[in-house]
Amino acid sequence: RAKVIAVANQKGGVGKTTTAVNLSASLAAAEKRVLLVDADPQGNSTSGVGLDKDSVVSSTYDLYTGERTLAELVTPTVLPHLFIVPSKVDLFGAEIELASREGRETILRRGIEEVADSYDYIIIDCPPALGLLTLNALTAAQSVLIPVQCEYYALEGLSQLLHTLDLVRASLNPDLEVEGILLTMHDTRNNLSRQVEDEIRKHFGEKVYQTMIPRNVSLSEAPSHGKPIITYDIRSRGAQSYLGLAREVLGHV
Amino acid sequence: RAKVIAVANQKGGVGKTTTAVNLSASLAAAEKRVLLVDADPQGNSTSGVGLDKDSVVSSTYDLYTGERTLAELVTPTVLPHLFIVPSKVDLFGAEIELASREGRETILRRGIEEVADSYDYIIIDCPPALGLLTLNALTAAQSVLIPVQCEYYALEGLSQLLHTLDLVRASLNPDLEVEGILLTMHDTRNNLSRQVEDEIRKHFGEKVYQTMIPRNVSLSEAPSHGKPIITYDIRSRGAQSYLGLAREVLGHV
Ligand SMILES: Nc1ncnc2c1ncn2[C@@H]1O[C@H](COP(=O)(O)OP(=O)(O)OP(=O)(O)O)[C@@H](O)[C@H]1O
Ligand SMILES: Nc1ncnc2c1ncn2[C@@H]1O[C@H](COP(=O)(O)OP(=O)(O)OP(=O)(O)O)[C@@H](O)[C@H]1O
Ligand SMILES: [Mg+2]
Ligand SMILES: [Mg+2]
Repeated sequence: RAKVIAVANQKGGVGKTTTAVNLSASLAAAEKRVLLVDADPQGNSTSGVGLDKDSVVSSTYDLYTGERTLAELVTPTVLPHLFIVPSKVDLFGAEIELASREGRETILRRGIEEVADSYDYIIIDCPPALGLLTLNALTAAQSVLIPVQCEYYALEGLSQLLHTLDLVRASLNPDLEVEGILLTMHDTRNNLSRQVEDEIRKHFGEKVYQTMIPRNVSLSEAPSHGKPIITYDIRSRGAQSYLGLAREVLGHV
Repeated sequence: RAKVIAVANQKGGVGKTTTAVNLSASLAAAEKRVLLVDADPQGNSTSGVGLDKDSVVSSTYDLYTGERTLAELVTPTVLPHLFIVPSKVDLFGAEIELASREGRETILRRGIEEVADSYDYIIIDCPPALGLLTLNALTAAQSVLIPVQCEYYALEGLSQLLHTLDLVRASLNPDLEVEGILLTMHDTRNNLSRQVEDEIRKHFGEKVYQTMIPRNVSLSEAPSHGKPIITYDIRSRGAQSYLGLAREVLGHV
């Protein structure tokens, strides 16, 4: 049965999508069957794996409205073993539309349960918020992978996220674990970067991945070609670091 | 009467807070009376101007619940002419709590109208979302300043934001203008950065500020000292670019 990991952090721009796309692609390269669920109305994971958002017909939104089952939304990508549930802009309306619906927090969990036997990993890319869409992901997941940019504001938001995980454990998902904390956009030449790393490793010890993702221009170029980093530039430091992350995730069963 | 500008973009990490804090501080340095409204539950603008979030008693949340008027929430900062309405984590709950309240989209507008005569500029820092908190800011504002990071995903989200502005104009705020599009984290050595700049200037022409904010480490260090860039390091390229932006904003009355 699939391991379900939500990639979440309400701080914007910390590398959630970059991590969701590139971890999924790296796991698929290791011949694991992977389903990437784009739970963010921005749809960056969808374009990050090469789908044209304008040609997406059914999306995560249709799961929330009950039009489609999750199985019907699964779409192949150019990479073998990597599938995606795409998102598009209509998902922006879901939070307001569902505000008063019964069982609104468990729609994604029920959808994922239906397909969990067909995959080894299900990775959920979350929006930069703690609203209903992220809540659904945290309720569907067994664990949360938290990307933390090596910057001050990203550090500031971490305690709020951990507090939210406690609330979710207390109500909707008692077994929710932290899969790991991933330091992103790390720059060894930069004091602030090293200070944030020291601070995070001091507080979270073992939960912090050994692998750090360096700031690497290939990682920001790859999405404009609709490719994960391992197909865009396998020799880049970005690709090597995400392959390293995949090895650590595989090692932690 | 104050000019009310919302700093908004649903894409995360594009420099909304960095722009709201540093434009506000630069306008205050030019002896304009400035009120910075932190409408983001993350509270990054609040700590960016040096307030300790843990010691904030009343916040934007209390305006939404009706506990406080906006005038009661105004707090001085260390900079003369710069005042802030701070935010704290309880604001995360506002969107769900207000979902069915009458007049929920115009709470901030009504609050701001009360104090508009006391300021030259009111700058609103928005969260990375298109929910009720951003909707309140877009309804309260006369114009929107849109920071766009020189990266692919940020470019992708722009059309969705402009579509949302059309929806707001059609319903809640017919006179809402685009104050300007600001290119942030620009790096002249980087191809992608130049491509994004070309693309944006081609599509939006005059609406794009001449001033571009370079990627500059002082800008990411300043918040850890609770200081706007002009007091942290006035000689830095970050400070000079935000002073340039303030000159352009002042010129466009
Ligand atoms: N290690 C890295 N080096 C360089 N650029 C990176 C790196 N990681 C991510 N980026 C770029 O930084 C930007 C932010 O990353 P990304 O969009 O993955 O963050 P996010 O947390 O998903 O954002 P959002 O909060 O909007 O969902 C993107 O343009 C991405 O291409
Ligand atoms: N020009 C710049 N050069 C270097 N770092 C920058 C620059 N502008 C912003 N930063 C840093 O990049 C990160 C993202 O910026 P910021 O938090 O202002 O974006 P935001 O759009 O407000 O994010 P959110 O979507 O979470 O509200 C911060 O850590 C900030 O210090
Ligand atoms: Mg993302
Ligand atoms: Mg911000």
